Amino acid sequence: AATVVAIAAQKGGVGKTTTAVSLASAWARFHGLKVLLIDLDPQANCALALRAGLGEGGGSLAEVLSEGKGKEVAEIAIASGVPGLDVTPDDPELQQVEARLAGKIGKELALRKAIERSRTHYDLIVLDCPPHLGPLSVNGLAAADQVIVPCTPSALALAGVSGVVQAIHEVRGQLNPNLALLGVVLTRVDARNKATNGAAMSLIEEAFGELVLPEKVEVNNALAGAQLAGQDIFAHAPASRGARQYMDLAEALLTRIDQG
Amino acid sequence: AATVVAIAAQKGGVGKTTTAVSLASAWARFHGLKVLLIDLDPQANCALALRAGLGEGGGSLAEVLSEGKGKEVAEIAIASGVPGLDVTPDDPELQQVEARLAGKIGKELALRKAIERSRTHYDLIVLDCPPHLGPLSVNGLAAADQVIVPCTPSALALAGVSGVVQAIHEVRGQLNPNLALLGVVLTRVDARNKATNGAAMSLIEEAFGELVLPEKVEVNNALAGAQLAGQDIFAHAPASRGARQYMDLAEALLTRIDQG
Ligand SMILES: Nc1ncnc2c1ncn2[C@@H]1O[C@H](COP(=O)(O)OP(=O)(O)OP(=O)(O)O)[C@@H](O)[C@H]1O
Ligand SMILES: Nc1ncnc2c1ncn2[C@@H]1O[C@H](COP(=O)(O)OP(=O)(O)OP(=O)(O)O)[C@@H](O)[C@H]1O
Ligand SMILES: [Mg+2]
Ligand SMILES: [Mg+2]
Repeated sequence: AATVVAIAAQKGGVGKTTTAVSLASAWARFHGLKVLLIDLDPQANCALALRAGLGEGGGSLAEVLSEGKGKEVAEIAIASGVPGLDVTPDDPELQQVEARLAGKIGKELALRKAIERSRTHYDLIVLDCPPHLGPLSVNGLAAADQVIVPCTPSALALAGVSGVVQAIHEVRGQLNPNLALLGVVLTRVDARNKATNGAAMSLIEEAFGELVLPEKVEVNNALAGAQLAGQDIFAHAPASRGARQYMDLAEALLTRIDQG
Repeated sequence: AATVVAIAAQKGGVGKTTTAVSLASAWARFHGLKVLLIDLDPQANCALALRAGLGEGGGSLAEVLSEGKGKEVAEIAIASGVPGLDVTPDDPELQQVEARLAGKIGKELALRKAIERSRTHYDLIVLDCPPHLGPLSVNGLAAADQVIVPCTPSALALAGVSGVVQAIHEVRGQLNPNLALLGVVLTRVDARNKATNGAAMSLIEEAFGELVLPEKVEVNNALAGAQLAGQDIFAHAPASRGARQYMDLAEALLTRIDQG
């Protein structure tokens, strides 16, 4: 059955989507794994980032989550254009799901139920979470086995990490005893600006110690360019530093997941 | 009575907070205006960004918004350390307010009611919105006179702008006929990477034409450094390009607000 990996961070713009799409693509492309990428953010940035190769059809993630009729996410996902990688399509109804789930009993387990059978079809399920700890992110944490927390070298992003760590703690205690924090990944690290960067990075390492993974992702325009082109980084710019660093991160994480 | 300016964008990390704090500070410091900065994001990044000079005391924004007891935001705000600028303090309870407001009738007008008398104490009220169009952002739009939409030169940020424009349209039609879109501000523009930047910026200008304000804000490390130091950019690095560009933007916006 698939390992479920949530990419979660309270802060906006720290590279959750870039990390989710790049890791999912690397695992599919370079490790021959069958991967499902579930976009829990109503803004549907995963589908946008992969739009050049997106398949046809698919169904409504909102319907799967809110109707509890035993429908599976696997049934509504579409081909991403990356061999071995499926992704959930854009669904404008997902915006309403947060409000609807807010009032329901057992609301936090909607996603977990909706991937029960999907897990048999994939080796990995990657969850891209929205930038706030609402019902959709909590569903992600309740359905996950592992959590990766992207964090940029900045005061505001650092402050957001404790919120997610706290949420993981609560979800583990109340809903999902297996939930593990795989680590904090430093993203958008500006190699050129060691001064400000360095100060923030030291604070993050002081605060989170060995939770901070050694593999970092530096600022590399190819990563933004790939999304503009609607392709994963490995199709768009395979020799770029962004591609190499996400490839290295993907490999290191697989090792940790298998050992964990 | 104060003009209420909302800084709103669906996308995370496009500089809503940096823009809200910098504009509020510039208006207070350089135009002798009395400004109130209301942080509608439970992550309380405004207070964090100004923490070195933050005053004591203050009250709960969550309580003001959810209890409807006629309490005003002005009553719970504190000194920011920037002369003439007050800010709402961190309030962990704000996280619950989104869920609580989700079910209530008239929930979208909680903030508007809570600043009715506050408006007489200030020249400008600036609203920093969270990165999703939930009850708190909608409250911001329903209470505002003008909206500024920060946008970075990227495919994902561009896609988010239409969501906010649509929300402004709906709020204007149903709740707040005076609401005006002041403009889209290009932020975190990387002067060094004209290629990828340029492509995204052309798309944004094509999509939004004269809505895109001529005053841009380029990537400047001093802006992130100021937040790490807990000071506004004008105290932290008054000669920096980030300070100059936010000063210019603040001046240009005042002219547009007065004419509009
Ligand atoms: N290492 C990097 N180098 C250059 N650009 C990057 C890098 N990582 C992310 N970006 C760009 O930064 C922006 C924000 O990244 P992304 O959308 O992945 O963050 P996010 O955390 O998912 O944001 P949100 O909170 O809105 O969901 C995007 O335009 C993306 O292309
Ligand atoms: N022009 C700039 N130059 C350099 N860094 C910047 C600039 N604008 C913003 N930043 C940095 O980028 C990060 C994101 O900015 P900010 O927090 O203001 O965005 P936001 O839209 O409020 O994010 P969120 O969606 O999480 O509320 C911060 O660390 C900030 O310091
Ligand atoms: Mg995202
Ligand atoms: Mg913010």
